[in-house]
Amino acid sequence: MRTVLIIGLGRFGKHLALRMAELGNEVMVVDTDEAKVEEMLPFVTRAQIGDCMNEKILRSLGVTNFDFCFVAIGDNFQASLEITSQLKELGARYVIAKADRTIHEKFLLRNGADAVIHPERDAAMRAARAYGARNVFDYLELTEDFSVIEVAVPDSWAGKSIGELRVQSKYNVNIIACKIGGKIRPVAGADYVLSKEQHIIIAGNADKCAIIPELP
Amino acid sequence: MRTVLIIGLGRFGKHLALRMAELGNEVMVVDTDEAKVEEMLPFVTRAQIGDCMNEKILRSLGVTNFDFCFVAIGDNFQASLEITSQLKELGARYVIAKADRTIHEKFLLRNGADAVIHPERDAAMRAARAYGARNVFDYLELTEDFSVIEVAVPDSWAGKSIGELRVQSKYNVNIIACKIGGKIRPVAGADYVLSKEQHIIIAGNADKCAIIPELP
Ligand SMILES: Nc1ncnc2c1ncn2[C@@H]1O[C@H](COP(=O)(O)OP(=O)(O)OP(=O)(O)O)[C@@H](O)[C@H]1O
Ligand SMILES: Nc1ncnc2c1ncn2[C@@H]1O[C@H](COP(=O)(O)OP(=O)(O)OP(=O)(O)O)[C@@H](O)[C@H]1O
Repeated sequence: MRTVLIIGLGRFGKHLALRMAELGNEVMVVDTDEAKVEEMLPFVTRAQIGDCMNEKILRSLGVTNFDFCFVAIGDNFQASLEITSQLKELGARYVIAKADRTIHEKFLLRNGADAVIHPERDAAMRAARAYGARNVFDYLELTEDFSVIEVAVPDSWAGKSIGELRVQSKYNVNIIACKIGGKIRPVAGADYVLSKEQHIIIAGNADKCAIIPELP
Repeated sequence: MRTVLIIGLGRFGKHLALRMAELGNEVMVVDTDEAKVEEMLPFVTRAQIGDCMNEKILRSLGVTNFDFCFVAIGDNFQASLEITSQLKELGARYVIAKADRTIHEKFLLRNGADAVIHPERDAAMRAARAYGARNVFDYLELTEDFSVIEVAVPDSWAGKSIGELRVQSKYNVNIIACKIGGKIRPVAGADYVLSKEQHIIIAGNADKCAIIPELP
């Protein structure tokens, strides 16, 4: 269980607060909008009306007590930047700010944000991967050199088992699941036999993963 | 390589178009805003100025030729709903619409959208998982019963190898990577020895994964 502070109850901030609370974390929310704050009262640990551009108010929140502080203000670039920077100066342990534009992201990272979330661009990147390339549906790029992707089973692999193909030792990727008829099932055995009717979900270095769709 | 139609060059639509094009797909974009369309000309296959609420214009795009059609209009609920529904009536193979609110999503799915993307809520869900629970950083829930999560190494596992612990056969999860000092490295060998300084990234059924953080 963690303690989190969420400043700003726009769509991102509100969904974040509700989900965090649902997962059993201690959630405090702050917003200038009274109606938005009142709406959250039944669901979160603490909900306060306040303008976080006001340093006194920000100080009174006791920001050092939170595991994470989120600045979920998108539209008002100045507010989001000032509040992020102020939180860090007051000793916040870890500040995550929401950005709407790439330039916004750069400023935030240079001025107190430990991490930045950019919902539209992140969603666009995922969609481009998932719907874009033939045979490859990227679920996740954990880092630039580690991915989890879904690929069609190469023809030469059909009818063979994972152990027989020596997938791990030969290609340096892990087959972690298969997808049949849209349903994903974990795969955890070397004697699992692959077939053309399924897709496999592989994990490993992005370049190593990229080899698989190219196999005969 | 796929052919995609993207209607609406807001932040999501624009990032999607650029990334899709970067990945080598054929991209056509349409927007009412001349400046936005012109900005995309160097990067995409075709860029057209047009109001997609106008059925003639929509028809002229030849929507059946595209693998995927994206309706990337968030603010104007009516426009996004009408265009989505119209695309389906004109025979579009697969329509993906962007939603800003949950009620919006429901209407879209009932009126022609094969899939809906909800950037703020999706980002909030991921952030809640990643930053919310102790010892567990959920990267991904591929389905309700398959997850990829990051956990601390249980004390009783420290100093032992993955093969020695018989992780796969005993717990039915795959250790696919480890995270040391913030960097993620793929793990693809049974003789890999675990230590307390790292986190491990495990994949498998969500209930099976949940057992791991509880181990002594
Ligand atoms: N100085 C401030 N102190 C506290 N709350 C603030 C402050 N400035 C803005 N807010 C609140 O932040 C919330 C989110 O802001 P806004 O709607 O501008 O961002 P947004 O990026 O459009 O949100 P989203 O995209 O998540 O819906 C609003 O509810 C607003 O009242
Ligand atoms: N009928 C229409 N035909 C073509 N383009 C349209 C139409 N209506 C709106 N658009 C375009 O769609 C784009 C996105 O719309 P809007 O900015 O309202 O959505 P948004 O959800 O706020 O975008 P984002 O969150 O992705 O930045 C705008 O560039 C707008 O010009």
